[in-house]
Amino acid sequence: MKKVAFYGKGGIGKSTTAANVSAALAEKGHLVCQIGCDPKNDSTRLLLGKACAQTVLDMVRQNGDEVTTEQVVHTGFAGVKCVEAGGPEPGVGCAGRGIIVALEKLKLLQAITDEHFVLYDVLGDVVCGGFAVPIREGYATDIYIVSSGELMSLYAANNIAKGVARFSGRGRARLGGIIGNSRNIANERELLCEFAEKLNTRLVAFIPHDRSVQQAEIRRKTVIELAPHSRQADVYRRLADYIVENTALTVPTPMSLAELEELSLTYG
Amino acid sequence: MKKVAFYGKGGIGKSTTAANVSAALAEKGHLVCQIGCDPKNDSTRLLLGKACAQTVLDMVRQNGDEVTTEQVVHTGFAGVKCVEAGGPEPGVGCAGRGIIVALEKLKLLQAITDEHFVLYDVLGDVVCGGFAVPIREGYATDIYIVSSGELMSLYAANNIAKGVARFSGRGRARLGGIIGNSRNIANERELLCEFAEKLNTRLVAFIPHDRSVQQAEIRRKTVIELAPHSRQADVYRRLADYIVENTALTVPTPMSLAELEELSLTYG
Ligand SMILES: Nc1ncnc2c1ncn2[C@@H]1O[C@H](COP(=O)(O)OP(=O)(O)O)[C@@H](O)[C@H]1O
Ligand SMILES: Nc1ncnc2c1ncn2[C@@H]1O[C@H](COP(=O)(O)OP(=O)(O)O)[C@@H](O)[C@H]1O
Ligand code: SF4
Ligand SMILES: [Mg+2]
Ligand SMILES: [Mg+2]
Repeated sequence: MKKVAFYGKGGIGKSTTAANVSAALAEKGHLVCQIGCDPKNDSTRLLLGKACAQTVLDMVRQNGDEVTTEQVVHTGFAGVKCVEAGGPEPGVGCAGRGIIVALEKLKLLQAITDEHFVLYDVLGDVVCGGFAVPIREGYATDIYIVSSGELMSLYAANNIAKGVARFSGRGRARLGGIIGNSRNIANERELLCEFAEKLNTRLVAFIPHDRSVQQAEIRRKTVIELAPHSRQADVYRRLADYIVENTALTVPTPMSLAELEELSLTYG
Repeated sequence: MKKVAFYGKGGIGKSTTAANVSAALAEKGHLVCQIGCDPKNDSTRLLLGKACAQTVLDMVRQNGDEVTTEQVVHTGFAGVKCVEAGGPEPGVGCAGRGIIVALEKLKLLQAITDEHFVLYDVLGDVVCGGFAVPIREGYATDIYIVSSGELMSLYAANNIAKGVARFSGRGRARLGGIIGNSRNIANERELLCEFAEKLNTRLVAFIPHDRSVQQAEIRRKTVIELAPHSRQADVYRRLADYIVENTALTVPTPMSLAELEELSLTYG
């Protein structure tokens, strides 16, 4: 079982990319489970065709010890298993708490056993509390950071790299690469390439900003489902193949803020 | 003393807007203190001309009970007092913890007494732990949410509104308005106007996306300092005046995700 996590700034494209990669893997015959760990609770929306109505935290609050696997693991496009961790209301408790509760409950239920791939989709604006758990507690071993060339996104990516580096002694999480998701910034690919190298990893994909993504999203589908013969679908398939075969996992070397700004100015 | 907080999605323009508003207020003769409550620790960068070297959490870790006001309150452009809460390393503890520690320490030191305005600049991606404290514990009474017309930004703004509504019974925090910070989205001003009304508040400013902001940022200054006669400087001054005089504070009425998406589709 390969245990992958996609981290990145909120809104950068983690869920869209994750859902398309999950769909591509399932299309090839792999058994896949995607687990959303983001307060937006919509990681699996493009696979289920709707927002998940039963997060793990919802079910735990409602049914306590009576929670069953069927209540929290839903089946989506191409048979992809879909889980949404859930979390507390804004202003209440810890936004990452849903993740902690969900991952422990899934472990207890032995809900994920035969899958070839588990893909965690995790918010990376703040790498604290529950959001750090997939890295810290070894739920994920292959960490990919989704980023555009915008400074705000690189800043978050660098912080996630700090988290991976911090726990590399204790856990098994390593950085598999940077997944570029374009926002049409000037010299974006080159910028992301150099950023990845400075972090002791590499740019493993550069996903174009493409209208097909919005068109599919409005219909609550992945590009793999709506436009299977499109070039964008092939980009996601190539990324899926890369993740399957990638064994070049590293301990990242995060950079200073000054280096980040300088990098941004060089290419911008 | 008017206690204002700017909330909003990370990267949406809170610090830039806050620093320019603080500078505008100070220019008019007000005594202002700006307190950064964001793990980026750069809220006051445009007022100090550099990143704050001594956050409150840094000083508490280093000096414990020996922390003095002078160590944590720094003076910037036009005499604006600058404080940076600070926070733990990525992956460690609670990202909001710096805010909790900082606000209690400032209260203990009686560090902010004569100011006419205190302006909290707070991350709004996750409204939990320390990030909820300015709303929940009444450190701020006038909450403004900085937002563009992008769905991701509106989603965060709506969550912040949920936090304000939640604690309106217990604390004194109320919503003063939405500060539009343009990302050049189609029909953005109209979209933000309707969004604000649905939230039971109003759009109190619509700040153009302007090159002068980047030009000033590269020099680590506010537009008020670098281009005092520009139109953009006047936009910030008008917003500062509005905040001084605004007494129309409301309990927000957050919307559902479906309503948010529909709003976004209507104008997009
Ligand atoms: N390659 C892309 N091209 C165009 N739009 C994209 C692309 N990737 C993501 N998006 C859009 O960006 C928005 C945020 O994506 P999402 O996957 O929800 O981000 P996250 O999960 O990181 O918060 C969505 O509206 C999505 O359709
Ligand atoms: N009105 C604007 N026009 C152009 N650029 C802006 C504007 N407001 C903010 N920015 C830029 O957007 C980026 C993020 O702004 P910042 O204030 O740091 O966001 P936040 O504090 O919300 O994280 C900065 O590079 C800033 O210069
Ligand atoms: S640990 Fe992180 S997610 Fe949990 S309350 Fe603190 S800031 Fe929020
Ligand atoms: Mg997501
Ligand atoms: Mg900021």
